[in-house]
Amino acid sequence: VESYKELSPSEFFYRNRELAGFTNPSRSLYTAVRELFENAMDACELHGIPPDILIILREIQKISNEVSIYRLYIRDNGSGIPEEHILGALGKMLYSSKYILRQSRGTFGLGGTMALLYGQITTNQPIKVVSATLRSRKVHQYTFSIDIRNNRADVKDFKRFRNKERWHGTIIDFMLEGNYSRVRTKIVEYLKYTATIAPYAEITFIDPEGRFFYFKRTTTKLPKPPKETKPHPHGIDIEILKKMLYESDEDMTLLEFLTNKFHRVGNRIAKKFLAYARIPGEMTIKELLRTSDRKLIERLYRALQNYDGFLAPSANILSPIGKEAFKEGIIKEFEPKYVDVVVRPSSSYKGHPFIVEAAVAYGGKIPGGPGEIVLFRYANKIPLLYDEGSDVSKKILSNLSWSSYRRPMDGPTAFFIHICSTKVPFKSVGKEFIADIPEVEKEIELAVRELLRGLTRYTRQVQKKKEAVKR
Amino acid sequence: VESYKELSPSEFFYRNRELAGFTNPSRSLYTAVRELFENAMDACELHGIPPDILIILREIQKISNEVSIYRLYIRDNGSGIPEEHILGALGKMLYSSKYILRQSRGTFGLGGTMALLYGQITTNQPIKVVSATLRSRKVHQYTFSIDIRNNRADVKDFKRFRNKERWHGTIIDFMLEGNYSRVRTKIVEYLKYTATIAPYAEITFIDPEGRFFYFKRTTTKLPKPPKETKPHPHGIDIEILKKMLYESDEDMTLLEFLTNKFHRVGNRIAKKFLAYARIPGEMTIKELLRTSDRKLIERLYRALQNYDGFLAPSANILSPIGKEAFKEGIIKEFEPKYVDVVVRPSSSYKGHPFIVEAAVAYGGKIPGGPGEIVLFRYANKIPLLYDEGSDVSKKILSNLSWSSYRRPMDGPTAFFIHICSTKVPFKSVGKEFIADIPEVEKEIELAVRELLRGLTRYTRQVQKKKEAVKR
Ligand SMILES: Nc1ncnc2c1ncn2[C@@H]1O[C@H](COP(=O)(O)OP(=O)(O)OP(=O)(O)O)[C@@H](O)[C@H]1O
Ligand SMILES: Nc1ncnc2c1ncn2[C@@H]1O[C@H](COP(=O)(O)OP(=O)(O)OP(=O)(O)O)[C@@H](O)[C@H]1O
Ligand SMILES: [Mg+2]
Ligand SMILES: [Mg+2]
Repeated sequence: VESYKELSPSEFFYRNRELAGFTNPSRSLYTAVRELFENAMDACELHGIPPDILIILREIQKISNEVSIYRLYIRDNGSGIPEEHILGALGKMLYSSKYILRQSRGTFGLGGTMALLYGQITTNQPIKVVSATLRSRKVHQYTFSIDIRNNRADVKDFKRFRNKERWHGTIIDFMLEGNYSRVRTKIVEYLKYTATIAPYAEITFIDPEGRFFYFKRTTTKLPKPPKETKPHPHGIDIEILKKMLYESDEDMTLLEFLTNKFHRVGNRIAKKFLAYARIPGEMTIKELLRTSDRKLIERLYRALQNYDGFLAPSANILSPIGKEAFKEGIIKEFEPKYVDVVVRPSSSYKGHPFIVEAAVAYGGKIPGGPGEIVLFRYANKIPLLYDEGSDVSKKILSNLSWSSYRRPMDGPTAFFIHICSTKVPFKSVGKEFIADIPEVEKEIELAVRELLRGLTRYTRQVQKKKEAVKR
Repeated sequence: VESYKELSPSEFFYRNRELAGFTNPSRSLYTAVRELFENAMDACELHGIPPDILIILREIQKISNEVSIYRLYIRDNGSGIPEEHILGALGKMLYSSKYILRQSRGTFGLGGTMALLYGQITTNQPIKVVSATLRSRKVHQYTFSIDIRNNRADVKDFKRFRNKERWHGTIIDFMLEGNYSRVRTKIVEYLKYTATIAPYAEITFIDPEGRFFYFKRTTTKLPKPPKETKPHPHGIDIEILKKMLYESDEDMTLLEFLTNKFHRVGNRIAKKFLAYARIPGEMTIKELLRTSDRKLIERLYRALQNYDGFLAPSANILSPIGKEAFKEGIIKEFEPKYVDVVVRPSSSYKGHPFIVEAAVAYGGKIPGGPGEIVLFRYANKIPLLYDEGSDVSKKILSNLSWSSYRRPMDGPTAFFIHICSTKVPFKSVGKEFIADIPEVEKEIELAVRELLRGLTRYTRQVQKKKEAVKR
């Protein structure tokens, strides 16, 4: 006889934490640093603050040959977390400020909480969070554990300080098991690849071996922050439609509903759509919801799905790296002989706008062997360092007809591919690889081919000069 | 200013349903059929019932060129769902009878509910579930919708019938959007690959085009069902340890705790362990939990982690396909000229026992071109048909030194790889590909190499015969 059980979200993700990147001690250490660092970057960039982030990782106790207990301290100068939301944001799974339609690194409402939970289950130590919001007169400090069964924080201590220096930001301080020697390279690469595309960020990392990694900002100019947007008619399903209808003023007409609640639907398009759907624009939401025609909402939904006269989602709500910034970042970090950047026109999938930015670089400090193709992947400005074999960008590079193009063979060639969107099609909550969505695949391939044409021209010019020199 | 929100598990998986395989209409249709079919197979096999499963998929309404609304009806003769658990099992996310330490297809408590939810959000239609448990006098029928916000079922209708024929099993009947033409081949392959390793199952599939696919059983003999087991000392963390301590009788001694609550820990090993850990075996759990030595539980945990004198997890609780059954199934479905099966000795990772069973076949109806390597993957008896590029088995095949072996080049060679475990290391909740855990990778590679040695001998024999014939 089967015995049934219900799990809370924290119990579920705790049991299945390998889905979120918490597999072995070295990978878990990497994922913890990554998730907390991404929270810090979001807290700064989404609010127009040039990021100042300090990460200190100290070895506290050896457990075995390679595994130790570490203390991870991370501080940012971001927007902070309001006092009433601290315990939710970092003590509860599925509690987030990123559940809106806006580009950000965070998306699932899991990462930071998972890192802290991993620390707790491997060390039995409480977690300390200190935070002050912009212009706040107080600094709040919570010491807590996570009650996994009930998905909530269990407060051990709380302090409130006067915010004399008008500091704003967040400090997270906790212990976790890890294996630093096996993942040191990855952690430093992660920070370096972030610095490559975020030259406005100042990042300091002090590692357990006492090494000091400092990525100095080269500009205070931030790219424009992303904006929240409304759903696109092709980005909804019946449940979302019903929710939008129920949350609107019931005296609102369908025409008003379409023009107010959807992304880029103006009067003219709304009227054309209503004619196509054969639904009267003056009908109110109240009438729609109480109609005896049970199929009316479904007809409205099918029509929204099928009508092809809507404007494509606009990309001006996105926050790409930018052609110049991308180029300068690659030049600063890798000092290549040749670099080229392509920014594809914006596109969309399932109502979500996205932009592909890609770069190719050769020479200088590009890592790799002669003729090797090296791939650097980014999604919503997050460097993706694992699971390359499962990623759509790798698949595209592997399937290209390389014989149609030329590249220098005395050193490696690096490709940098960045996708930004209101929803990056990650294949797992660990956010390390991207699904092959046809629209996204198409844009990546077009970008890479354009870069390869430029690289072919460059390679031929270099070849000609060499032959000229020989003669 | 950030706006914070908490999502219920159903809201989270609904928003991120592509993580669970609900991406586009064709893939979603496949995943829905797969998830419900796997529930049916578990309900039969876990209770020693030879499965009789009927699947009817009917097209109800065309929406566009390729996308239609379908009605999916699936019936099994399994153990049924007790009346008080029907709405939880299929109306709530994270409600499951598979959250125990036992091999089964189900593992996350999501799949069936997600399929029904996908149907609801694409058609706005309620779901019907009919079920009767073994020897039950009543048959219960619920018609419900899923309240996504609150993660619970919203009952529309309930009926209770007298179970005159003493039927047992479950019927699920609901509508969903899909694209059958694009995924027909995959659905039929999925059922065929299941039949290959489950010759005791009788499967009937009637598709929207009126085609009748019938996989007749060739035996009523089931493999022994898997058993539930206790945690292994290397399969726990501090939270699990604390939970096990709190749930035990507090007057129990630590010696009794070790021998009663852990997998394969007898008196002798427990005493040796306690000596290693320098913890007195007569100490009671009450004393351990109230000790002023705050570090004692952590010391116990570290010692459990590091002590290497524990017996490896036993595989007799697993339910592999079996060497003979695997061979017979491949012969029946593919009629190959050559087939060989290897069953690796059981191994374990992180305290979870696992067995790798692998087969190679050539000739007959093996699909593919000359010299092509075809891979059929299975995990806990589930055929994995997508995301091969991300799977550990594919990676191993790709990295083999093929030049060291011989295989016939006039047709394809198929490899079948099955991994069964109390916890299959799936990389995503969509259960289509497996992570590269070192212990698992090693066993797969050893199995494949052994198969390749056999195939090499066979290929040379065939070559010799051909040359003899020529002379
Ligand atoms: N350093 C920080 N500064 C400000 N707010 C933060 C910080 N760290 C976390 N938060 C808040 O806590 C919330 C939850 O963080 P968490 O990392 O668990 O999830 P997320 O970032 O929303 O999504 P994801 O799982 O994709 O990371 C965030 O949405 C954010 O509002
Ligand atoms: N056909 C069935 N017969 C008997 N029990 C069933 C059936 N379908 C579902 N159940 C019960 O409902 C529970 C939930 O099913 P669901 O598919 O949502 O999750 P799961 O099978 O436990 O895990 P997974 O997400 O990995 O499939 C199962 O654990 C099982 O107890
Ligand atoms: Mg986060
Ligand atoms: Mg299931």
